[in-house]
Amino acid sequence: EDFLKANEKIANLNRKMFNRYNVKVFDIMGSIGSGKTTIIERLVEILKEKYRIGVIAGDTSTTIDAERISKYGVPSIQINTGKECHLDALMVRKAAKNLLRKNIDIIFIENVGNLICPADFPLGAHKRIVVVSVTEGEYMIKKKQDIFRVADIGVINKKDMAVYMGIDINSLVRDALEANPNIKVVVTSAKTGEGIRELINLLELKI
Amino acid sequence: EDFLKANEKIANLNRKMFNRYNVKVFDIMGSIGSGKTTIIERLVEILKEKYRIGVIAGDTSTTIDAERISKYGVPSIQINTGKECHLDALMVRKAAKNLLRKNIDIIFIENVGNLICPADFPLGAHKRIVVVSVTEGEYMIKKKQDIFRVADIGVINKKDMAVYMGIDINSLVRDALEANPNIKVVVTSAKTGEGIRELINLLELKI
Ligand SMILES: Nc1nc2c(ncn2[C@@H]2O[C@H](COP(=O)(O)OP(=O)(O)OP(=O)(O)O)[C@@H](O)[C@H]2O)c(=O)[nH]1
Ligand SMILES: Nc1nc2c(ncn2[C@@H]2O[C@H](COP(=O)(O)OP(=O)(O)OP(=O)(O)O)[C@@H](O)[C@H]2O)c(=O)[nH]1
Ligand SMILES: [Mg+2]
Ligand SMILES: [Mg+2]
Repeated sequence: EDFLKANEKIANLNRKMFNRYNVKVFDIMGSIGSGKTTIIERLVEILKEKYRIGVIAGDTSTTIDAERISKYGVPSIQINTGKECHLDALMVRKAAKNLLRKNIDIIFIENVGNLICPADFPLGAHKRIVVVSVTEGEYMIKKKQDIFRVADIGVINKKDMAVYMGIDINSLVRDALEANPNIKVVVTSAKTGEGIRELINLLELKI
Repeated sequence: EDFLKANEKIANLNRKMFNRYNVKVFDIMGSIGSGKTTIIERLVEILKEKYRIGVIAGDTSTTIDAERISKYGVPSIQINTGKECHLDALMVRKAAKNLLRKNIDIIFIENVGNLICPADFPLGAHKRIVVVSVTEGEYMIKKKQDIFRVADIGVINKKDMAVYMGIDINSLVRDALEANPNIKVVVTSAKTGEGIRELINLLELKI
């Protein structure tokens, strides 16, 4: 598709720009309400001592997520995508240019809550992360292999709820590795903080 | 958009076809893992004594949902949409023609798990239902008003998990009515069966 190719070109330009500025950029994708924003809040809390962090929050509407994250004292830009079910490289390029003037080391991009659309729209990030939560059940990874194939890291969040949902977490981990044998999987509770330091290691950041 | 107009035309043809066959058709939309299939399982259990039911299950990949529902003894057709994040009227037209030969009274259509894309693609159903679950948090309805605006019924599922998640259900009900003052809201637990009979009333079906 022409618009996929066009997006890929801009994503590659974005990556070059991020490298020129020596900024590490992470594309955090995942289902609606899986815990992307809460995970970013935990990452910012732990990492802001050591890194200058900027955040780009993408959603169809509202500024809820950028407002939540900015309470942790980092510049946060909200992008509203309207009817589009994913961020694209051009939207991110414009927002990133804004952040890059602030002498930033890391950019966390929160993608639109959707387990389908973002897969085919790389943003130029150094790593792509996909977040699902145990409360979505046992089938979502089997059903949505495409997004796991393009992700470097898979996060299975809301570990603290697995017992109430009767969910076998090991089975979810297996599903992720079956979709993508190269994916690195981490199980987290953004609520308790469990697994967040392991996630930071997978992002190749230091505490 | 031309493809939106084209879909609307086929949706209207579908509605006429359903009316000719005297079949009531329900488009069940909602976020991934919100409980659409489990709700359909509960509806089939209760209603199959009184109604001949057929089911169309839409998903990007796998036959998991159609297989689950067919265990309840009703004809179930799986549609795989590939990269498309929503069913469309043409896909449904073909599957429905298959079911209509079986002297059916009701068709439940399970749409692809997605809180964005299905909004703009009516299928010709008599009622559109959107399902979210309390485990997605407190913001998803505020963020996704478009899909609530096109829905006749809003279901807030996994009521049994609200206490563990610390979610105020009344606040979610208010959000749905704020997005669409005409929507009928029902709170359910597809796990315990709570609220399912109330949903059946809203579907204007008899037990
Ligand atoms: N129990 C539990 N709840 C969590 C956890 N992580 C997030 N939540 C809750 O889940 C809900 C959704 O979390 P968010 O961080 O807003 O999810 P999100 O992926 O950013 O959602 P969208 O941006 O709307 O797609 C909120 O009520 C959070 O408090 C967790 O590990 N355990
Ligand atoms: N605790 C609880 N779990 C539920 C409830 N309804 C569904 N579930 C569970 O939630 C998970 C997802 O349910 P499904 O019915 O598969 O959800 P779905 O909306 O059909 O999912 P997709 O078709 O993949 O989008 C499963 O583990 C269900 O057992 C409920 O009311 N309470
Ligand atoms: Mg968020
Ligand atoms: Mg389902």
